[in-house]
Amino acid sequence: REYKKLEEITVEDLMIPSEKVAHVMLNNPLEHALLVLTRSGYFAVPVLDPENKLVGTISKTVILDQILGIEGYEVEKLSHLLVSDVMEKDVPSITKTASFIDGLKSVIDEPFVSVVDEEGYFEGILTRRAILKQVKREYYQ
Amino acid sequence: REYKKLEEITVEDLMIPSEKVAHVMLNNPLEHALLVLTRSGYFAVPVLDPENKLVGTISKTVILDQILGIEGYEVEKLSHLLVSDVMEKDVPSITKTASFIDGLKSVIDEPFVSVVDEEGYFEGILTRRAILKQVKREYYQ
Ligand SMILES: Nc1ncnc2c1ncn2[C@@H]1O[C@@H]2COP(=O)(O)O[C@H]3[C@@H](O)[C@H](n4cnc5c(N)ncnc54)O[C@@H]3COP(=O)(O)O[C@H]2[C@H]1O
Ligand SMILES: Nc1ncnc2c1ncn2[C@@H]1O[C@@H]2COP(=O)(O)O[C@H]3[C@@H](O)[C@H](n4cnc5c(N)ncnc54)O[C@@H]3COP(=O)(O)O[C@H]2[C@H]1O
Repeated sequence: REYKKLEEITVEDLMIPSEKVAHVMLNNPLEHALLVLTRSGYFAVPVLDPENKLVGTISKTVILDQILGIEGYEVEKLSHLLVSDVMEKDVPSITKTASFIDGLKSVIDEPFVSVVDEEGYFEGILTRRAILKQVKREYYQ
Repeated sequence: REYKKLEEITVEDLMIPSEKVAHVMLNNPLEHALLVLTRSGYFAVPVLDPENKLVGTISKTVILDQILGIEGYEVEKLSHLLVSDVMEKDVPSITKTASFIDGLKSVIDEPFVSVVDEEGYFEGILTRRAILKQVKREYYQ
């Protein structure tokens, strides 16, 4: 795509759009979340509600903790828990009109941040990789 | 610390030194690796040999796969496996004299890269967070 100056770049230029983001739903059984995480290969993914609003994230760590915590380590018990029971609820988000530097700040402490519109509808994610690749492009300009 | 121009910054300025890096040894039982990973909170850590040379990395994903793959999901069986049985062996590394831009490139596809000396002795890790914080500093100069 055409070269834009760093000051012109917005989160929209760098984000992965929702249709390409692996995610799970609030009310999925934890077992399903495990499937999505293992198949997609990602360590953590966004959690959406039935209206496609962002409600949290879920990671392999949380699932591992559940398995280890369960009496007799019966993984089948995962099917009794829902994503909403164990997901991380207090997750940062950003809008697609945000600037590059705001995007960069948002991924300093998180591997990715979800992109939402004014009403909280999920639009995609901004990853550290996308920010780093943009910095590399800048460096060689 | 004193401000250095980006061209002067080396991996050494940004790395986490080995004494602050959670890691496991080649011959530890997988059960021990799980303990280190859960206690440290990290998703993946370096694996060292008895001489403190870097030999690979191990992640929660690999351990999760083992648990799920095991008959009857008996987590105790983790104690029969060694880190060396399941670790990622082909891992990139970098030296502490490498430049900022080489450091940045090394973490485009990996959350962290291990820092080693000419003989492969482990000296620390370079994380995406350290690179991103440096870029933020630069941006405000
Ligand atoms: N299937 C794959 N193909 C190629 N490279 C892969 C990969 N899986 C992981 N990686 C590499 O490993 C990094 C860490 O992935 P992780 O799953 O821990 O952490 C990921 C994951 O939690 C999430 N993520 C990335 N892409 C996603 C997607 N399409 N759907 C859902 N979540 C995604 O954002 C985090 C940061 O992603 P980022 O790209 O910066 O960083 C990724 C990427 O560089
Ligand atoms: N205990 C903690 N305290 C504060 N923030 C935490 C944290 N654990 C995780 N984070 C945050 O989450 C990011 C991803 O951590 P993760 O464990 O997947 O991936 C980590 C981990 O695999 C490894 N790592 C970082 N510090 C480490 C250390 N002291 N020892 C061993 N491995 C480390 O490097 C990866 C990238 O680290 P990075 O700092 O760029 O990015 C970290 C950091 O921003």
